[in-house]
Amino acid sequence: IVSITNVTKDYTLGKVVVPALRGVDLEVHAGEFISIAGPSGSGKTTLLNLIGCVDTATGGVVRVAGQDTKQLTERQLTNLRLNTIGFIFQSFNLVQVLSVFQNVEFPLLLQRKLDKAQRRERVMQLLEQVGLASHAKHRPNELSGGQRQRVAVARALVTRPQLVLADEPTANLDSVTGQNIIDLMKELNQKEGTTFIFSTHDAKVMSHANAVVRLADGNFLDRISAAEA
Amino acid sequence: IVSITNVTKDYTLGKVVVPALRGVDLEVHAGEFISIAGPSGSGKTTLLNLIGCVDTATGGVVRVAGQDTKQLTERQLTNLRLNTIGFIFQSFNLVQVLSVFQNVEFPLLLQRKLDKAQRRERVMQLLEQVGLASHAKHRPNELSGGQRQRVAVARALVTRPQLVLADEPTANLDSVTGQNIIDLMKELNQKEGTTFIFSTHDAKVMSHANAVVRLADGNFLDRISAAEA
Ligand SMILES: Nc1ncnc2c1ncn2[C@@H]1O[C@H](COP(=O)(O)OP(=O)(O)OP(=O)(O)O)[C@@H](O)[C@H]1O
Ligand SMILES: Nc1ncnc2c1ncn2[C@@H]1O[C@H](COP(=O)(O)OP(=O)(O)OP(=O)(O)O)[C@@H](O)[C@H]1O
Ligand SMILES: [Mg+2]
Ligand SMILES: [Mg+2]
Repeated sequence: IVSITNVTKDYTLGKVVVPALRGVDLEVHAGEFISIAGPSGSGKTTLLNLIGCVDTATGGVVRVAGQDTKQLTERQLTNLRLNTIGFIFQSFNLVQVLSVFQNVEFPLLLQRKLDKAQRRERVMQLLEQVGLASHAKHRPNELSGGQRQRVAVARALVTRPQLVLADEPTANLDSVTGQNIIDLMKELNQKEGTTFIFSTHDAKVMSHANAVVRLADGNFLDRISAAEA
Repeated sequence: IVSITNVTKDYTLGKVVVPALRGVDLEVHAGEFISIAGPSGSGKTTLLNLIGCVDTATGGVVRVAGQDTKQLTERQLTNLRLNTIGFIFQSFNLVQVLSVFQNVEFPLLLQRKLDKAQRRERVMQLLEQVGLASHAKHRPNELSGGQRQRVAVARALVTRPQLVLADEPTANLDSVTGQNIIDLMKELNQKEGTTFIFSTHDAKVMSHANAVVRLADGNFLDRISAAEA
């Protein structure tokens, strides 16, 4: 479902070029549960942003669901992001003026597949699963750090995406709450065949992965599959 | 250096009252390295905000450096925040339009104790210690999540505060980078007698604490000192 070939990403800051990815290859098959690990600044978020079509590569090929993202129009990219991918951002990226309920419902409104009652049922189901049903009317700035993170998780899963990209989804969670989120994702992976690609430092997430891909300084270091670990 | 007596904190959202702290007691002596643990939403950030004088309690007494914070004027609170306390926020709270260097230098400019050359030396020393000397000219939005977190750490330590409040300071860091930050704080604690109060889920941070205070649903649960653990 994801195929990355010799991808590079440079950020240009004035005259300085910051090479965030220096030629990375990655294959992810449908239904896999992959963890991307590596030190702070090694390029994990950059790689997820390219797969999630929220940024474009400087060089190389990024294929998602069989499509070369460089060849797609803005409209096709938006369609891919809305209907195929769910993204949990490292900084959550919630809409401050909407309530928790409205934040999670938002992708369903864009998709226009469900009526109001169906949307309500689906949103409350997700909020229940992440432990925030009693906070549905709160605004993001009225929540704790870990509560905001869980709203971001619920929003990414509400559209039943084929592919979920999760950037440090448990960073702000205590071990019990974090384990609950991991179990929720693992269940989706096993029951619905949802593919998950995580960026994480959390050993609990990595232990569920069927492979851990390590980055260092923008380079692919190695890939250890669970069978070998 | 910190004495909390029967402190309560209620957030009022329209007609709903959210009791974030329901009567908590806490004593922290100068030079201690204390960890506050508890599930997401249990009140850790709320407690640190009261000690850090960025919020006021609904009931009870908060004493910092011997002063009852409820009796202080805004000017005295600002003085306490600037000269006695260093705060590492859970969401970093960096100034987006300033560079990394300017963000860390900012408290020194407010203090007016050092000249430009002294400020430069002090800021670069801290950036070196958190591994970001090469990113001094970057803006916060040009950094990775863990890099932004480390800028927030450097900014909190630059004024050599007596008391450092660190809200999840290693949440976005890989284990090596996180350990480096913990070692830096432990060194300050041992060499300069800086008092540290952490909110954390990271077992590595808790293992350095001389006591772990646990919160659950806004209540004090227990305090386990390292000697007993
Ligand atoms: N500004 C606010 N307005 C209303 N309620 C709030 C506000 N900030 C926090 N709360 C609520 O107070 C409770 C405690 O929040 P707090 O941020 O202190 O928790 P925490 O222990 O730091 O959690 P986390 O580990 O997720 O960061 C939560 O239930 C939260 O919803
Ligand atoms: N918008 C940007 N502009 C310029 N440089 C950037 C930008 N975003 C990231 N970088 C740089 O690219 C490199 C990789 O960043 P990235 O965010 O992918 O790392 P990461 O592995 O996710 O780190 P972390 O674990 O700290 O979140 C870093 O050195 C960072 O400074
Ligand atoms: Mg990142
Ligand atoms: Mg918190």
